[in-house]
Amino acid sequence: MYITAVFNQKGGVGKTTTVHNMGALLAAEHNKKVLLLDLDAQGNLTDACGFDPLAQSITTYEVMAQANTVQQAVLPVAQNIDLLPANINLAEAELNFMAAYGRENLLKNALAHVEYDFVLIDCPPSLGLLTINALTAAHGVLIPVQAEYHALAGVRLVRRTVEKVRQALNPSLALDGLLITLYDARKKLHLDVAQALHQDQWGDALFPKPVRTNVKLAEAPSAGQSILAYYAGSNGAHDYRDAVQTYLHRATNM
Amino acid sequence: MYITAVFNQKGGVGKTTTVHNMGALLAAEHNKKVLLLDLDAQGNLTDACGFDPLAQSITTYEVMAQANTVQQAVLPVAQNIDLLPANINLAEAELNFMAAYGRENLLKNALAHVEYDFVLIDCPPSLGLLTINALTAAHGVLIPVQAEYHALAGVRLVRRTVEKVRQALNPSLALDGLLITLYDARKKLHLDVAQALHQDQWGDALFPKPVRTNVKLAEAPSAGQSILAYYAGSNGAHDYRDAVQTYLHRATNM
Ligand SMILES: Nc1ncnc2c1ncn2[C@@H]1O[C@H](COP(=O)(O)OP(=O)(O)OP(=O)(O)O)[C@@H](O)[C@H]1O
Ligand SMILES: Nc1ncnc2c1ncn2[C@@H]1O[C@H](COP(=O)(O)OP(=O)(O)OP(=O)(O)O)[C@@H](O)[C@H]1O
Ligand SMILES: [Mg+2]
Ligand SMILES: [Mg+2]
Repeated sequence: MYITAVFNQKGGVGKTTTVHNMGALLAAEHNKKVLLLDLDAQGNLTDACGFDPLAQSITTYEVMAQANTVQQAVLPVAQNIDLLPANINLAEAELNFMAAYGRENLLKNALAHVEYDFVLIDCPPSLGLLTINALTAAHGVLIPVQAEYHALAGVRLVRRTVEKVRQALNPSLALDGLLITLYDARKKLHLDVAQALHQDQWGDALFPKPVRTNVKLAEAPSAGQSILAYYAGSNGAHDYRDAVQTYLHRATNM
Repeated sequence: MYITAVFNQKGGVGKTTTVHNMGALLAAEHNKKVLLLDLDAQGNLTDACGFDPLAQSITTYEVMAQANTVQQAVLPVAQNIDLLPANINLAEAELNFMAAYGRENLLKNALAHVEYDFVLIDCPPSLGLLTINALTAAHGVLIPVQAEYHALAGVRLVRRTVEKVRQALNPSLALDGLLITLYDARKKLHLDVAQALHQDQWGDALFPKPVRTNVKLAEAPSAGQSILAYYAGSNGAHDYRDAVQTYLHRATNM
C-alpha cells in the first residue's frame, strides 16, 4: 500500500481536484484499489464525490479519535474506490487532539490495517495538526502548485514543513513531486513562474506536464463526478491521465 | 476606526488580493488612514506589499503575544497605509496561544489603542484560533467568494462560524458583504453559481458587482505593488474601485 499526502498550505491550488481525479484514474484505468481520504473540514472532496458532508455520522474525525475504524466509515464511490468522508467536525480536531498521546500518529495508526493499493489524502490549506498527521502517515507527498506569484514562497514553506516532519516524525517521507495546476500557457505570468519553479531546489521533482486550466474540471464536482465520468475526452482528463502515469512510475519505484 | 476581517476558509478566493487592493484605494482615493493586517503564516500580503516575510523580526505573532505593540511592528507601505507583517512564526500561534488567558481576544486587545480609519485583516484559509481572533476583533466581516462549485458550501460554513462568534465572543459582528471574485461571465458555471449565491440567505449582502478575473491583479504582487500602482487603468482597479464604494457606504452606515 502506498499513501500519498496531497498538500500545499496555499489555498485553491487544486488539491481536492487532484486527489479526486487521480484517484478515479488509478482505479478505472490502472485497476488499483484506492482510498480517497478527505482531511479537510470543508468536506469538498466528500461533496465532489456526490455525498453530503453534513449527513455523514462517521468521518475522518471519528476514525482519528479511534471511535470507529476506517472500514466502518468508508463510502463506496465507484468500482475500486472508497471515500473516507469529512465534515465540519474535523475543525474541532486541532483543539481536541492537541493533548492526545501520539497526536501526530492518529491517522497513521488508523490506516495501519487497511488494504488498498493507494491512499490519497486531501489536505486542508493549513500547517496544523491535521496536515502533520497526513505527512506522518504518508509514504510520499505530492504538491499541487498554481503558477502564480505566491507559488515560490509557498513551495519553500512546504519544504520547511516536510523537512521538519522528516526530522521529527517520518524520516522516510518521499517527494512524489510538484504538479503545476490551473496552467494557462497564454499567460506570461504562468510561463515565468513555471520557469522559476524549474530553478527551485525541487525543480527536478516537477511533473513533466502541467494540468491545464479546463472549465470541465471545475464543473465536474457539481455533478458529483470525477472528470472521467463527467467528460472523459476533456483536456482535464487527458492531463490527469499523464500525471497518473508519472505518479505510478515514481510511487512504485520509491 | 472600523475593523474588517476579510475571511473565507475556502482557499485561493482572493482574500489577500482584496485586502491589498481595497486598502490601497481607501488610502489613495478616499484619503483614509489604513492598516493592512497580515494574519496568515504564508505572509502573502507582506510579500505582495514588497517586503520579505522572513526578514521581519516583529510581526503579528509578537504583537498577539504582547511582546511588542502594533506601532513597533508596522511597516510603511505608501502614503496613509501601514502593514502589520506576518511570517511563518504565526504557524506556532495555534499551539502557543491555545492555553493563553483570553486567547480569542489577543488581536482585539492589540488593536485597542491604534488609530486608523480602517483596519483590513487578511485571514488564513482556516477555521482556527487566528481566524477566531480576527472575527472577535472585527466590526464587520467581508467574504470573498469564487463563483465555482464549492462556493455555496463554503458560504454556509462561513455563516456557521460567524454565528458561533456572534453568540460567544462578538455579538455586534456585522456582515460587510459577499464579494464575488475571479469572475468570468463567459463561463456558464460562474453565471450559475452567482445566481445561486443571490438565492442564498446572505444573497442581499452580495456586492452589486463582482471583481472580474484580470491577470494584472495576479501580476501586481510580483512587483510588490497594489493594482493602483501597477496598472491603475485595468479592469482589476476599476472593479476594486466599485467594491470600495460599496464597502465605504456599508461600513460607515453600520
Ligand atoms: N485545472 C483546473 N482547471 C479549471 N479549474 C480548476 C482546475 N483545478 C481546480 N480547479 C477549480 O479551482 C478551484 C480550486 O480547486 P480546489 O478546490 O481543488 O483547490 P484546493 O487546493 O483543494 O483548495 P483548498 O485550499 O480550499 O482546499 C475549484 O473551484 C476547482 O474546481
Ligand atoms: N480577480 C482576479 N483576477 C485574476 N487573478 C486573481 C484575482 N484575484 C486573485 N487572483 C490571483 O488568484 C490567486 C489567489 O488569490 P489570493 O492569493 O488573493 O487568494 P487567497 O484567498 O488570499 O488565498 P489563500 O486562501 O491561500 O490565502 C493569486 O495568485 C492571485 O494573484
Ligand atoms: Mg481542497
Ligand atoms: Mg491569502
